[in-house]
Amino acid sequence: TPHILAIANQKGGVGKTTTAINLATALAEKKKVLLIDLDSQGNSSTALGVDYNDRALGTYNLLIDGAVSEGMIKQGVVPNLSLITADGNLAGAELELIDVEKREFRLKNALTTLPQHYDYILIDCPPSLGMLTLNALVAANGLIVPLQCEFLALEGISHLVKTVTRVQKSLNPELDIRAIVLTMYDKRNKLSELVAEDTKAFFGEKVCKTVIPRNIRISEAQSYGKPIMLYDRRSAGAVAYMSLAKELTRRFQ
Amino acid sequence: TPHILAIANQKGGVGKTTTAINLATALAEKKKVLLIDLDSQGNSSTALGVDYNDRALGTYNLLIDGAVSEGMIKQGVVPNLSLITADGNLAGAELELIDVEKREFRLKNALTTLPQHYDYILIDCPPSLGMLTLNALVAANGLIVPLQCEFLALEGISHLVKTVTRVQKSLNPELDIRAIVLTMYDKRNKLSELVAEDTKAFFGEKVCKTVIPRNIRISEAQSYGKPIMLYDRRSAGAVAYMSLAKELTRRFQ
Ligand SMILES: Nc1ncnc2c1ncn2[C@@H]1O[C@H](COP(=O)(O)OP(=O)(O)OP(=O)(O)O)[C@@H](O)[C@H]1O
Ligand SMILES: Nc1ncnc2c1ncn2[C@@H]1O[C@H](COP(=O)(O)OP(=O)(O)OP(=O)(O)O)[C@@H](O)[C@H]1O
Ligand SMILES: [Mg+2]
Ligand SMILES: [Mg+2]
Repeated sequence: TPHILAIANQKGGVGKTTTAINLATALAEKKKVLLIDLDSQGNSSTALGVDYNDRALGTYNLLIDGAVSEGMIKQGVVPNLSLITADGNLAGAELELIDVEKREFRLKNALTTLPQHYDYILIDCPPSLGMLTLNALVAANGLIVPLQCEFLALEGISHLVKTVTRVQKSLNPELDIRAIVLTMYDKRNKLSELVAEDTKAFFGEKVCKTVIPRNIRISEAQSYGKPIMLYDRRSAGAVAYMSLAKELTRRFQ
Repeated sequence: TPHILAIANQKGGVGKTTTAINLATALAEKKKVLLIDLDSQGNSSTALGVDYNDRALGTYNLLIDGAVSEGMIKQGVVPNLSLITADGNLAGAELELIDVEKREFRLKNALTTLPQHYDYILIDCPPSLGMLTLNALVAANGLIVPLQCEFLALEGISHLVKTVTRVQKSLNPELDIRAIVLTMYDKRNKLSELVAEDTKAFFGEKVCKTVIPRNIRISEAQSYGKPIMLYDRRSAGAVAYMSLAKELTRRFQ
């Protein structure tokens, strides 16, 4: 069965999308990967260069129809990486799912209709713990938490952990936090170091040894609709995400 | 009547909370200000030093009870600045408000029960365009949009503008975008400059002349529960937010 990994953290701007697209691309060098954009901002779709007018069929339909349909999966946006896109419609799904039977299982059940096998399915979540993220936590067998090395970002982690525990008890016993990924680490900034130390003290081995540095080439790549490996493979950002992919592949053996 | 300003942008991590607390503190040097933390992360409450156990009565109660009650407003967290706090409960309010009559007007109506007059009421919004942010857009007479100088942040602005237009037509004709504040501007980074230029070309005069630079003292201050003016008044961050307060006060004359 595939590794289904939710990339989630309700704190905004911590690197969920950046981790989702770059980890997916790095994993796709050796494995078959599907990325699901579950955020109505559609940032994963944008950062992989999919034009706004080219997203007619996407995650909104997957949830509302409850199944994959022809043309929904954009094959090979990057070699071995396929994508289900998102756009503003997805914001409506939160409300539309309220009255649906077993609403938290919508995504999990829809993924059983995938026409082919993937080694990894990554889900880029919005900055909230609402119905969409809940669907991701129920569909996933593991959670990757990008954590920006900032004080406010660390504050919110206990809330995320409580939500995961609740989901484990009532909706998905398989779910566990597989990895905490420290992002936007700035070695000139003492606060980065303090947050990293606090996180390691709290989560121990779950914290990845690979730390993602703040690297301007990462956001430049996004403005060209490319993952960092394809934009500048020798940049600190690309090297870090490739090392993260290696570390996680070993972990998941 | 007070200036009621929503600080909103569905993109995460763009500086909504940082702008809310520091602008509120700078305005409070001359005016009476109330800050409402409308985000269940409770980051505004944390960044102003209010302990998690000290938030028993807050914005959740304001919305669910529909009125201000004794002890809900924390007076003088900073001289002339009062605060209504938020905690994890607030996440439940999104769902609880679904079946309520005139659910979008809940905050607007509750604010009519304020026991005293304020010159400014600022509302720190969560990173979404859900029911909480909608309540803020209906209660407000103006919107301040913090915009991080990054490509993905600019992408989402048209979605916000469409939402504002819809709210103006159907729920709050008074609402308009009063100011766009460029945040985390890094002069060494070409992308910052490009985003700033694009924003000025699109929004013209609405873009504040004051640009908030990336300044590590800003996040350090938050780890001590203080606004930047009280942590390091001579820092680039403090100077920028004081200049922003002056610019906006002139604008709102
Ligand atoms: N390591 C990094 N170095 C420099 N910039 C980065 C890095 N990681 C992310 N960024 C930039 O920071 C911003 C926030 O990152 P991103 O959008 O991936 O976060 P997010 O958690 O997905 O945000 P949201 O909560 O809105 O979904 C983006 O503009 C991105 O380009
Ligand atoms: N000008 C700045 N210079 C340096 N760091 C900043 C600046 N403004 C904000 N930050 C830091 O960036 C992070 C994101 O800012 P903030 O939390 O205010 O954004 P937000 O839009 O409120 O996020 P959310 O979407 O989660 O509510 C915080 O850790 C904050 O300390
Ligand atoms: Mg994102
Ligand atoms: Mg905030």
